[in-house]
Parts: sequence; structure tokens; C-alpha cells
Amino acid sequence: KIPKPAIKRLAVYYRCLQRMKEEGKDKTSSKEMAQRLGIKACQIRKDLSYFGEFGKRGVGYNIDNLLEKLKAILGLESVWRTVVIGAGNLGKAIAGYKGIKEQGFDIIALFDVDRRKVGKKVNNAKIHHIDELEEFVKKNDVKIAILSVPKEAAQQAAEAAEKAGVEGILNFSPRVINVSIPVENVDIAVSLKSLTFQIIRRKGK
Amino acid sequence: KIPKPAIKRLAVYYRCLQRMKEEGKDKTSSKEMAQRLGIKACQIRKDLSYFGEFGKRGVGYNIDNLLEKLKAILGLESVWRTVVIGAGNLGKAIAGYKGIKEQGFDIIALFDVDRRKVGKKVNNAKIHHIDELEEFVKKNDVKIAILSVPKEAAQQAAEAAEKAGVEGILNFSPRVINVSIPVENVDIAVSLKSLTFQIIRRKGK
Ligand SMILES: NC(=O)c1ccc[n+]([C@@H]2O[C@H](COP(=O)([O-])OP(=O)(O)OC[C@H]3O[C@@H](n4cnc5c(N)ncnc54)[C@H](O)[C@@H]3O)[C@@H](O)[C@H]2O)c1
Ligand SMILES: NC(=O)c1ccc[n+]([C@@H]2O[C@H](COP(=O)([O-])OP(=O)(O)OC[C@H]3O[C@@H](n4cnc5c(N)ncnc54)[C@H](O)[C@@H]3O)[C@@H](O)[C@H]2O)c1
Repeated sequence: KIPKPAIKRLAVYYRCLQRMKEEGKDKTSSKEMAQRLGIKACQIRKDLSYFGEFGKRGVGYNIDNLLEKLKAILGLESVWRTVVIGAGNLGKAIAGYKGIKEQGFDIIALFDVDRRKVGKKVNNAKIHHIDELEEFVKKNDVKIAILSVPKEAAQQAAEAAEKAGVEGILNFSPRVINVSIPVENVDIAVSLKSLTFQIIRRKGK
Repeated sequence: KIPKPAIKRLAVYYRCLQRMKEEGKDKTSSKEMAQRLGIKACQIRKDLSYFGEFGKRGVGYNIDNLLEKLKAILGLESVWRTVVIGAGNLGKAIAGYKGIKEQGFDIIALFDVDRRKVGKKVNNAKIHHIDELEEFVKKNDVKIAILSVPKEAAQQAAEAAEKAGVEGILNFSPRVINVSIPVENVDIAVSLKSLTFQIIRRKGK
């Protein structure tokens, strides 16, 4: 069993390797990755060894080979069709986030209760009314729903997404969601606390 | 040295304990927290033991005591004055995120290059022109800057925040920022990959 923080680091390594490939590199080392990411080289070697990737001492890792392996582990071989529920400030920022498609997530529609927003587009994805969610998810084989609705509406929106047939939910609302499919929570307050801990530790030195 | 993922979990425990206190509870157990959070009870006990918090077998933990300890560790005893740089969709969603103040972060202003936005308010915080950043940070003892500017503007905005005197940066732009103060990166693509890994693992069972 691979610890969840290691999975998140693998996603970060994947991103880094993609950038190296764009720069025309074909080989790298844990040392070079460590310099680029600010993660210890021994941590990178340990994480990659979870998947039998040991690299050759002195030669390092073949970038294409690592990308292929990581693609399979992270489920990026295919594109995950994704919708955003709640087309407010946050929903529009997420749907407008360029580069998320090359990471394997294609945001193909947004949904909202506000009829004034219906028909508008964000980065080519149209805003639909929430009543069309079930039909749209089934017709377009949507796998992921991102929740960016107000706190009070989140549980109901999650249940509607589950009933429509999505396989996972990315939840931005500040409450725990109870459904039977996987839910990943995002809360910037948690990232901010990680930041303040680093600030305090640095001042203490 | 406490691993970073443990810090993030402590922030999640802090949030959970605050909610329990709001419900009028004064004691809890790792088992009860585990049920609420979907984190293993043994993981919770291990994380709290980093700070000498062992709880009494059968009695559990005193919620006020845990909150006090966590507050000190996570640097939440005081409020961290925070600004948002980039008052677009994402910046407005962050400044409008209710409940972040009770987590210890007070977003007191936003900054933007677009003069048409200057003077507007988001959740009581005014939008200023980016040229006023340095004077505002010094005058109001601002500690944290949140970057929600386009990718091309991120490094320059980070340097301006560092020069103005902030102590840490929360970076949403999809690029690595080089400054000498702590930077915490947020990327929903990483959270989405953690979600797809859980979806695949669940389907494989
Ligand atoms: N987790 C984080 O770090 C974080 C950061 C910022 C904001 N937030 C949260 O994200 C949410 C959205 O924030 P925002 O600034 O975009 O708010 P917003 O008010 O701008 O947008 C909310 C949108 O949801 C729509 N909506 C309401 N009920 C709905 C329903 N049942 N189904 C579909 N759509 C519905 C509204 O019409 C509106 O367009 C809030 O809950 C906020 O607390 C979380
Ligand atoms: N990390 C993530 O998960 C995530 C998610 C969504 C969006 N994003 C990123 O967040 C950023 C903002 O997204 P958005 O949807 O709000 O974009 P947006 O275009 O709506 O907002 C950007 C704002 O920044 C302002 N700006 C530009 N240059 C500036 C500068 N030098 N100083 C101050 N302000 C400046 C613009 O005037 C605009 O108001 C983008 O870089 C996007 O890629 C990241």
C-alpha cells in the first residue's frame, strides 16, 4: 500500500518530468529532480522504488520510461472527463485553469442553479442548468465532478453527482461530504497552516 | 523533524476539533476523530504523540487542551495578516472564502494591475493597485501573500511581495517560484491525481 503523500509527490514528479521533456531532455537523476522540486533526492528514489524504478547508478533515469510508468500508476493513460458544479468565482477559475487538460483532466462542462449563467462559456466549456447533470454525465461518460458550490449546497450536489454516475468527487466546500464514491478534499486553510509552520520553523533557526 | 504530510493532517485535526467544540463536546478519542475524518485512528495517535499528546486510555483527549497545543504548533495563536495578489476569479474566490479568518488568516486586501478593479471590495477587503503593495505591507504588518496571477506574472509578483517584507507565499500559479522566503504550492492537478488513484484502486478491488 502506497501512502497518500507519496501519490501526491508522484503527481509532482510527473509534472516535473513533463517539463524536462519539453526542454528536450531524455535523461535525469534524483539529484537533478531534487534541485528542481526542493524535495530530498533520497525521498524521490524511495518513492520511485515503490514501482520498481531503480535507475542505474551514474546513469540515472530515462525520462520517457518514467513518464510511461507514472502515467499508468496515476491513471493518466486516458483523459478523465470532468465537470464543475457551481460556476461562481472558484468554478470559473478551475474551468479556466489552462494546462489541466495536458495533465489528463478534460473539463467539458459546468453546472449551476442560476439560470442567468446558463449558456455562457468558460474556456470553451458551457454552463448548463443543474437539472441537466444526470443526462449530461450519462451521455458523455463523465468520471469526475468538482464541487465549487456554497457549503449548504455541497452534500446535495455530491449526491446528485454520485446518482448521475461519476466515479469521484473533488470537494472544495468546507464540509465533510458523505457519499460512497471516493472524495478528495481541498482546503487552502490547510496549505496556509503548512506555510505558517515553515515560517515559524525558519524564524526559530 | 515532523514530516510535512503530518503537519497538513494536524491542520485537519484542528478544524475537526473546532467543529466538535462548536457542537458542545469537551472530550474526544482518536476513534471518534477517525470516524469523522476517514483517517486511521493509529495515524491520529501517532501524529498527536509528536507533541507529547498521549491521551488517557479509555478517557481520550480533552478538546480544549488539544486545541491549545495545536494552535501553538501551527502558529495560530495570532492572526496572520494576509493579502491576495491577482484579483481575478481565483483571487476573488479566495478572498471571499468565509471561515478562513477563524482559521487564523485575515485577508485584509487584494492587489491587481487592472485599474478598473481598483477600489472594488471582496468580502470587505479592498482591491488596491499593485504599485501600493510595498507601502501597504509595511504599514499593516502583512505576513503572507497569496499569488493568484497568471503564470507569466508570478515570479515578478513573488519578488515584489518578498521585497515588501512578507514572510511566506502561497502560490497557485503553475510554475516554480524562486524566492528566499518559504513558498507553499497549491495545484488542483495534484489533488485530482490523488483522486484518480483512489478511483482505480477501488475499481481494482
Ligand atoms: N477549499 C478552498 O480552499 C476554498 C477556497 C475558496 C472558496 N471555497 C468554497 O468554494 C465555494 C464556492 O466559492 P465561490 O467564491 O466560487 O462562490 P460563488 O458564490 O461565487 O459561487 C457559487 C456558485 O454555486 C452556485 N450554486 C449554488 N447552489 C448550487 C447548487 N445546488 N448546484 C449548482 N450550483 C449551485 C451559485 O449559483 C454560484 O454560481 C464556497 O463554498 C467557498 O466556501 C473553498
Ligand atoms: N493551482 C491551481 O490549482 C489553480 C487553479 C485555478 C487557477 N490557477 C491559476 O491561478 C491564476 C489565476 O487564475 P484566474 O482564473 O483567477 O485568472 P484571471 O485572469 O481571472 O485573474 C488574474 C488576475 O491577475 C491580474 N494580474 C495580472 N498580472 C498581474 C500582476 N503582475 N500583479 C497583480 N495582478 C496581476 C489580472 O489583472 C487579473 O485580475 C492563473 O495563473 C491560473 O493558472 C491555479
